Amino acid sequence: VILTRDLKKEYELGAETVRALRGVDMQIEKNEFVAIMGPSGSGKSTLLNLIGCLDTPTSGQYWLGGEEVSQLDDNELARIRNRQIGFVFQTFNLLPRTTALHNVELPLIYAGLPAKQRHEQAKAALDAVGLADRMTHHPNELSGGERQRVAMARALVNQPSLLLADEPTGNLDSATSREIMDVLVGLHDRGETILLVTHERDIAAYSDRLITLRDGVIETDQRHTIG
Amino acid sequence: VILTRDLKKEYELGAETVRALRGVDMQIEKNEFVAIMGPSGSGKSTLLNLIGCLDTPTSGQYWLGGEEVSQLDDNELARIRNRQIGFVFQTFNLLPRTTALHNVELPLIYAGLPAKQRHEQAKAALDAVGLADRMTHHPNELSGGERQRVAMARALVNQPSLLLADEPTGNLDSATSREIMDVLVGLHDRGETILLVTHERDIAAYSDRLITLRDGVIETDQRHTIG
Ligand SMILES: Nc1ncnc2c1ncn2[C@@H]1O[C@H](COP(=O)(O)OP(=O)(O)OP(=O)(O)O)[C@@H](O)[C@H]1O
Ligand SMILES: Nc1ncnc2c1ncn2[C@@H]1O[C@H](COP(=O)(O)OP(=O)(O)OP(=O)(O)O)[C@@H](O)[C@H]1O
Ligand SMILES: [Mg+2]
Ligand SMILES: [Mg+2]
Repeated sequence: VILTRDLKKEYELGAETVRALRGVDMQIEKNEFVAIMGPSGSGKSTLLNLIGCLDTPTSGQYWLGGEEVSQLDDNELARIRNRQIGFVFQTFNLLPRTTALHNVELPLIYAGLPAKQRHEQAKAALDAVGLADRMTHHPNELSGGERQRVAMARALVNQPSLLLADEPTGNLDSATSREIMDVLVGLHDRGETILLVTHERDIAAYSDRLITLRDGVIETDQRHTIG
Repeated sequence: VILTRDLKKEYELGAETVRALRGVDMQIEKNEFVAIMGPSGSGKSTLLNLIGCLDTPTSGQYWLGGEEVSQLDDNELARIRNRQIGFVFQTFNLLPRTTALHNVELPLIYAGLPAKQRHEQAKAALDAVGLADRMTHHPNELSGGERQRVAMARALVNQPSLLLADEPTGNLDSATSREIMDVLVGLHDRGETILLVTHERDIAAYSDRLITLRDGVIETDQRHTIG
């Protein structure tokens, strides 16, 4: 479902060129559960943003569900992002001036769902991440781990077929992390394809394949031999 | 150096009262290295913000260096925050429109240092966290872990006697986390008092005492028996 060939991303900053991705070849099948690890600054978020159609590569090709993404127009990209892809950002990116519930409703508003159904689906998503009693809070009235879970609920509320999660448990204690990973395992059992960037081996262990990045290239790519 | 008695913090949200801290008694001596752990939402950031004079308690008392903090006026509080306390925020709180270097210089500008000395001290702080080659980047041109390290550099640049760090390694791979913790161990060896909130046992293991919170109260408070 995901295929990249020699994917590169470079940033020009004045006289400096930062080569965040230096040629990534990656192939992910439907219903895989892939963990991505690597040092700080190795290009993980950059790669995830390209996969999630949030950014465009400097060069190289990317096919999503068989379609070459650089050939799609903005409307098609927006529709794919809204319907097929759920994204949990490393910095959450919640709207600060509205409630957790409304933040989670946003993808459903975009998808055109009627209000009653939106409400119920958003409430269910918040309940699944343990935040049933925090729905009316604004982001600045939530703890770091609570904000991170709102970001997860928002990514899942539209029941996307592809979930991209950038360090979704960085602000969670181990018990809450396990709850969130159980949600992801449940989704994976029901057919979801999941790419998860993490710094923690315990979290990576939930996946069935581990890709490591270093300096903008893939260093290792292994299926786990232990169930 | 830190003494709290029955510290409470409550938030009023419409009809709801959130009791974030429900009576915390804590005593921290000079040069201690204390880790604080606990479930998401248990009150760790709330407690750290009170200790760092960034917020005021609903009730209870807090003495810092022998002075009752609620008796201090705003100027004295601001001076304490700038000179004595370094704070690493869970959400970094960097100024988005300026460089990493300038972000780290801010406490030194406030302290009235001349430009040349400010520059050198800020560069040294960024170098200590491995970001010598990222000084001219703005926060949105940095990875999650790089932003987290800029926040650490800014907290240390004024050489405060008390460092409060709210999950300073949540976005770092293990090798980079070890580098950052080595910086903290070095500071501790030179007399620094450190309170560090973390969700990771490996990081808490660097401290010599562990306090755990649950539902706004201290659940356990133990010195580590293993060196
Ligand atoms: N807009 C930008 N301009 C310049 N450089 C950038 C920009 N965005 C990211 N970078 C650089 O590209 C590199 C890769 O960034 P990326 O965010 O992908 O790293 P990462 O692997 O996600 O790191 P972390 O684990 O710290 O989150 C970093 O060194 C960063 O400084
Ligand atoms: N301004 C606020 N208004 C209402 N409730 C708040 C506010 N700020 C925090 N809270 C609530 O207080 C509780 C404690 O928050 P705090 O940020 O201290 O938790 P924490 O232990 O740091 O959690 P985490 O590990 O997730 O960062 C949370 O349940 C949160 O929802
Ligand atoms: Mg990242
Ligand atoms: Mg917190």
